[in-house]
Amino acid sequence: EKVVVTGVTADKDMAKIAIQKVPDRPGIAAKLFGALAREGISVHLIIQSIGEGNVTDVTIVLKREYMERAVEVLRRLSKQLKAQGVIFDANVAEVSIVGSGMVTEPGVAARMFRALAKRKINIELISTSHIRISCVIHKRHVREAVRAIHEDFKLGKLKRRLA
Amino acid sequence: EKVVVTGVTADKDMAKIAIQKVPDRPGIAAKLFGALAREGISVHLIIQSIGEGNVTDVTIVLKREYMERAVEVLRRLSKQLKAQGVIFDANVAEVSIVGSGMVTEPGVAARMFRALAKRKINIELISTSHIRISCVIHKRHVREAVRAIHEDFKLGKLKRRLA
Ligand SMILES: C[C@@H](O)[C@H](N)C(=O)O
Ligand SMILES: C[C@@H](O)[C@H](N)C(=O)O
Repeated sequence: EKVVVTGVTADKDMAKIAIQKVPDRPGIAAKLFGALAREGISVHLIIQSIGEGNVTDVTIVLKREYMERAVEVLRRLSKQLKAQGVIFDANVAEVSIVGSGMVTEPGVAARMFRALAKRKINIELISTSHIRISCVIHKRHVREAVRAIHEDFKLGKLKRRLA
Repeated sequence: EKVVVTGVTADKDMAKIAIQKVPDRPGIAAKLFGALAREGISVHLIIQSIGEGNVTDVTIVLKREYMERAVEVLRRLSKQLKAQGVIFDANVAEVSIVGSGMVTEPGVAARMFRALAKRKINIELISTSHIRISCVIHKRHVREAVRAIHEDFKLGKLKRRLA
């Protein structure tokens, strides 16, 4: 199936929050996100990577304006669950390439990561689906990141959107 | 914007692999995925959560048939990069809900996680985009997980696809 990258988007003014070392057992994710939902907090990305032992970290990326409320909710749960704690950063942006076909073909992902690497932009978080690869970077790099991907993927002027 | 979950899909016969404690600096993701790409290895999910200090883990989810080759590639790089090592598991399945609107509204995510929690299915990995929430679980739970989500989201018969 042909892989076609159709555009790059960026969300500035984002924040990342991680609740660290929560118990890695059924019901925990439901608890965390049930609590966020009850506060009306909207989330862009949910990222849970491989854990170690019987704990793991859960990271969310959301609009900067929701950060304090989300941190408050997660801290309360962190105590309840005897997790390690909550860390957060108010200075990130989310840059994504979207397309059809298997966008997560390593060749496509590698190309996006290389575009950022060439400009010395550190990739802080990665989350993907079949049609989208999202990288979270420091917000100071967002314009350069969008330009870089745009250039390296030779995307037409129409395809560049800064959200 | 109205959130509509339109279906649940499942990919059985998957594997997860993590390369642990790679340097968290520009160029590393490009290196890892460049190498996988050169081997022709196709990847379903790429997950990088919050790191600690100046290292982080990178997890991939891919078809079981590619696991050995991918582990080999990543082990070589792990030595080169002086990472902690590579861990893997050949027994996972990926279950996703797809839809329109902000599928990552905490309410929607919470509902999916609760569906799995009610059946005591542990969520091993989570990766999301605006239109898709993917959970990686042990493969023995896949049929039950699809049924659970189908029921709890009241999805019509048309909407359930086992890939
Ligand atoms: C950490 C969290 O995802 C947990 N494994 C759960 O299933 O809810
Ligand atoms: C770990 C990896 O994503 C690294 N931060 C990079 O930018 O390549």
